[in-house]
Amino acid sequence: MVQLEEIRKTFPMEAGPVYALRGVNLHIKRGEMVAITGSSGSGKTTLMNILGCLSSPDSGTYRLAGEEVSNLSQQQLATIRSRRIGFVFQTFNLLPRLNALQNVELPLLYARATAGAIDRARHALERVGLADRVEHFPNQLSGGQCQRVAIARALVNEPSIILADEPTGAVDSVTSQDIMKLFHSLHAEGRTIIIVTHDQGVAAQCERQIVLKDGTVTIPGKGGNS
Amino acid sequence: MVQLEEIRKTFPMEAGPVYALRGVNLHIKRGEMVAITGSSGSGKTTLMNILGCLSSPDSGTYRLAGEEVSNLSQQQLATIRSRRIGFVFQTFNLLPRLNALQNVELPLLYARATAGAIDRARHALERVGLADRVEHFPNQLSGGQCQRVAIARALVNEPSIILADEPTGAVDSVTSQDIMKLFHSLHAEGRTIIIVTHDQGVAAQCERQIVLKDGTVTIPGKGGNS
Ligand SMILES: Nc1ncnc2c1ncn2[C@@H]1O[C@H](COP(=O)(O)OP(=O)(O)OP(=O)(O)O)[C@@H](O)[C@H]1O
Ligand SMILES: Nc1ncnc2c1ncn2[C@@H]1O[C@H](COP(=O)(O)OP(=O)(O)OP(=O)(O)O)[C@@H](O)[C@H]1O
Ligand SMILES: [Mg+2]
Ligand SMILES: [Mg+2]
Repeated sequence: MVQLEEIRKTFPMEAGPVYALRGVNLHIKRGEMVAITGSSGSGKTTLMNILGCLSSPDSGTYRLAGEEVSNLSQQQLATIRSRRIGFVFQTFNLLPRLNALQNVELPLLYARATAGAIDRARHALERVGLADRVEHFPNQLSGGQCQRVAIARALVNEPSIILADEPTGAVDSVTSQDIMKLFHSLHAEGRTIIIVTHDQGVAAQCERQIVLKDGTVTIPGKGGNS
Repeated sequence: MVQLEEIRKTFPMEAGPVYALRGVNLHIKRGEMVAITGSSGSGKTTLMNILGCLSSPDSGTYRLAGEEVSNLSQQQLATIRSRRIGFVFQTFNLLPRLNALQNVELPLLYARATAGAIDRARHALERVGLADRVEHFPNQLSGGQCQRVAIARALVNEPSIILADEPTGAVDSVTSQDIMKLFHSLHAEGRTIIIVTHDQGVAAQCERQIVLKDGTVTIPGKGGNS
């Protein structure tokens, strides 16, 4: 499903280049639930942005569901992002002028799936325990509530691949467990789930763990760097 | 040092009022290191904003170092905030058009402590492990690096009270331990430290734990609600 070979990403800076990804090799099968861990600054978000087709590597290949992603047009990439991938951003990226319901509805409108969009958005918010916060704007929500709106938004399109960058970082352990139950049930439906996490308890609930260190994979599991 | 009595805070919403704080009683002595825990949405950030003189309660009293805060002028409050309180925000609140060094330097400039400000800012960034990221802008930093810049900025003024709203939420356990070592050494210098956290490991390192539930204190420790 997701195959990366020798992926490199460098950020040129005046003080000198930052080698964020230094040859990442990764193979994640359809329907797997995988954790990506590693210390702060090790390259996890940079990797997720490439997996989510939000940024391009400088070199290396990325095959998504058998297709070489760098051969796809901007239009095709946008279609993949809106219909096949659900992305929970580390910084949530909610639109401040839309309330929770409108934020969650947005991917459905982008995918032209407008029929019943409001009901689907409302249902997604119920699944993350926010039925009574649907009309709040992001600045009227707690940190953990914003995180849950971001999760609801990532799931509302019923994507086949879910990329979650630290989905439990802002919540208490009980809420974290509710979120993991939700991910487990999505996994049971056959979706591929990739979770970046600093929480060992969350990582332990995944089928395997991929560890990033200084921009490369250090514990391969099946199919990482060796 | 910090004494709250019957603090209430309500957010009026079209769908009905949200009673965020429903009579909080709290007494934290000078030099204590205290954890505030509670589930997502329980009122922790709302409480921290009142403690940090960033928002006012609707009713109840707040005595800070013996003075009733509601009797102070805006000017006096601003002076207290800039010189006595260091605040690590849950959402970091870094200025996007300033780099890490400039962001950390800002409280010194506000407090008119401009002599040696750049060196002090650089030193604060070294203490959180970011010596090699001083010229990066927030959008060129990882989530955990932004968190550490926010911590460095809160400490650069050497405040007597440190309010940290989830200071380790975005980092791995090793970095989290480095941050806690830093807080312990600040505590050893006699500073008062109040940490909101979802991490039981962090809460256990504090002298006592105050639990918020639905806007009131449930485990008093010494001096909470009873
Ligand atoms: N746009 C950018 N320009 C320059 N450097 C960048 C940029 N984005 C990220 N970096 C650097 O690349 C490295 C990897 O960043 P990344 O955000 O992938 O880390 P991470 O593993 O997600 O960390 P965290 O756990 O703190 O979120 C970091 O050292 C960061 O400073
Ligand atoms: N400006 C606001 N307008 C309306 N409701 C608000 C506002 N700010 C907070 N709330 C509500 O008040 C309650 C408490 O919010 P608060 O941010 O204090 O929670 P918290 O304990 O910090 O949660 P978390 O652990 O998720 O950060 C939440 O239910 C939230 O939706
Ligand atoms: Mg990250
Ligand atoms: Mg909060």
